[in-house]
Amino acid sequence: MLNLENISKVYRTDTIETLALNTINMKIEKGEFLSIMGPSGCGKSTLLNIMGLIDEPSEGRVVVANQTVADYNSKATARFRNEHLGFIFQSFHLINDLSVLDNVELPLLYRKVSSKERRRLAEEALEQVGLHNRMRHFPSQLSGGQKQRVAIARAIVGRPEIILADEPTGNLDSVMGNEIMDILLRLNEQEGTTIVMVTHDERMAQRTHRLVRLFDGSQVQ
Amino acid sequence: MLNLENISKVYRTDTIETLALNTINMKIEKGEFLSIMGPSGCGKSTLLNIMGLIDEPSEGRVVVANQTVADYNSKATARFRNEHLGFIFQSFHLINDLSVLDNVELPLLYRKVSSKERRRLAEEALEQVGLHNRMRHFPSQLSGGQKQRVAIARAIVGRPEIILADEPTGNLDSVMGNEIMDILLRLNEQEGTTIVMVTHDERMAQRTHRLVRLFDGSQVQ
Ligand SMILES: Nc1ncnc2c1ncn2[C@@H]1O[C@H](COP(=O)(O)OP(=O)(O)OP(=O)(O)O)[C@@H](O)[C@H]1O
Ligand SMILES: Nc1ncnc2c1ncn2[C@@H]1O[C@H](COP(=O)(O)OP(=O)(O)OP(=O)(O)O)[C@@H](O)[C@H]1O
Ligand SMILES: [Mg+2]
Ligand SMILES: [Mg+2]
Repeated sequence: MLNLENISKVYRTDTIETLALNTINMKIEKGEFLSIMGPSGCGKSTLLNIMGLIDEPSEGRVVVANQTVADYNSKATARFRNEHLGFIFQSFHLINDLSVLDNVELPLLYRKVSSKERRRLAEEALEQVGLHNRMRHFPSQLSGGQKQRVAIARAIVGRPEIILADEPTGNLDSVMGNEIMDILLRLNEQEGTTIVMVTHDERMAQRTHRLVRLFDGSQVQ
Repeated sequence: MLNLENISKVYRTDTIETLALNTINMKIEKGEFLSIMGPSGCGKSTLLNIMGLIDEPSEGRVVVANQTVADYNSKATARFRNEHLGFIFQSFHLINDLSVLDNVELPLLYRKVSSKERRRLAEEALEQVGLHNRMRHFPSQLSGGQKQRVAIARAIVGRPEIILADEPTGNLDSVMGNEIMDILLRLNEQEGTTIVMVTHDERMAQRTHRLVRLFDGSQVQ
């Protein structure tokens, strides 16, 4: 479903060149639930951003649904992202000027969904993460873990085929973290959602199909 | 050293009133290392902000070094904060326009410290958190956990008497998380730094003197 072939990523600042990813080769099967672990700064978010077609590799190619991604800035790539991918960002990226409810409805604006139906689906996703009672709040009025849960609701509301989750439980207590894992596992088992999850939490990783470890931009063991 | 007497905090939005803290009474002794745990949204950050004189309670009083805090906006309170408190925020709050090094030097601008000495102390703090090689980076060029570590370096650089740490290891792998705990424990044991740490990680909490649990704004057991 998702093929990374010889992926490398270099970041350059005025003074330093960082090889964030070094010749990564990975296949992700449809319906798989994969974890990615590794030390802080080792390339996990960079890898997820490339899988999510948000960022372009310096070398190598990304093949999604048998098509090599040619132009990361094209409308076609943007449309593919909107229609097939759900992303939970490490720093949430909620829109501060929009209410919690409007934030969660966002992915559905790209669909042919009535505003009534959009509203219903968004409220349902907020119910799942325990935040229906905060739907009129604005992000600045939420706790850290509540922001994270809104980001999760936004990623699942459109039932995307692929969910890319960058440390989705980092700001949550273990009870809530396990509830989020239950939601993701349910999507994976019942709807066949392919999930790639970056986590620092060994216990969460153990609940998934496969674990990939990164170190200094390379896949290890 | 730090007394919270009958502290309550209410947040009001257009539609909802939240009792974030409900009659909290706590004493924090000089040199203590205290952990605070509890579910997402239960009031931990609010409690830490009130301890740090960043936020004002709706009811009750905060007594620091035997003085009741009267005016949270006064120069005197601001000066006290700068001179005695180090804060690690849950969302880091790094200055995006400043380099990593300049971010870490910030707390020292309030001291009578030469720019040469400021630079030396900042580089040393960055060494401790393993980020000396990123000192010319800007926050947008850092990974999530690297941002967290810069925030930690900034909080410890001035050797403040009290450190308030809001989930300082949430974005870090367990190895790095334990290294950060080692730094905090060393400050506590060798320099007598008083530390109040919010964490979701039971293992980190077990390494501290005392654990306080919050639930729905109240202290439990
Ligand atoms: N500015 C605000 N306006 C309205 N409600 C707020 C505001 N700030 C916080 N709250 C509410 O107060 C409660 C406590 O928030 P707080 O940030 O202290 O929780 P927390 O325990 O730190 O949570 P987390 O573990 O998720 O970081 C939350 O339910 C939150 O929605
Ligand atoms: N825009 C950028 N410019 C320069 N360097 C960057 C940039 N973005 C990331 N890096 C560097 O690339 C490396 C990998 O970053 P990445 O965010 O992928 O790490 P990570 O594994 O997600 O870390 P964490 O667990 O801390 O979130 C880091 O060392 C970081 O400093
Ligand atoms: Mg990351
Ligand atoms: Mg918090």
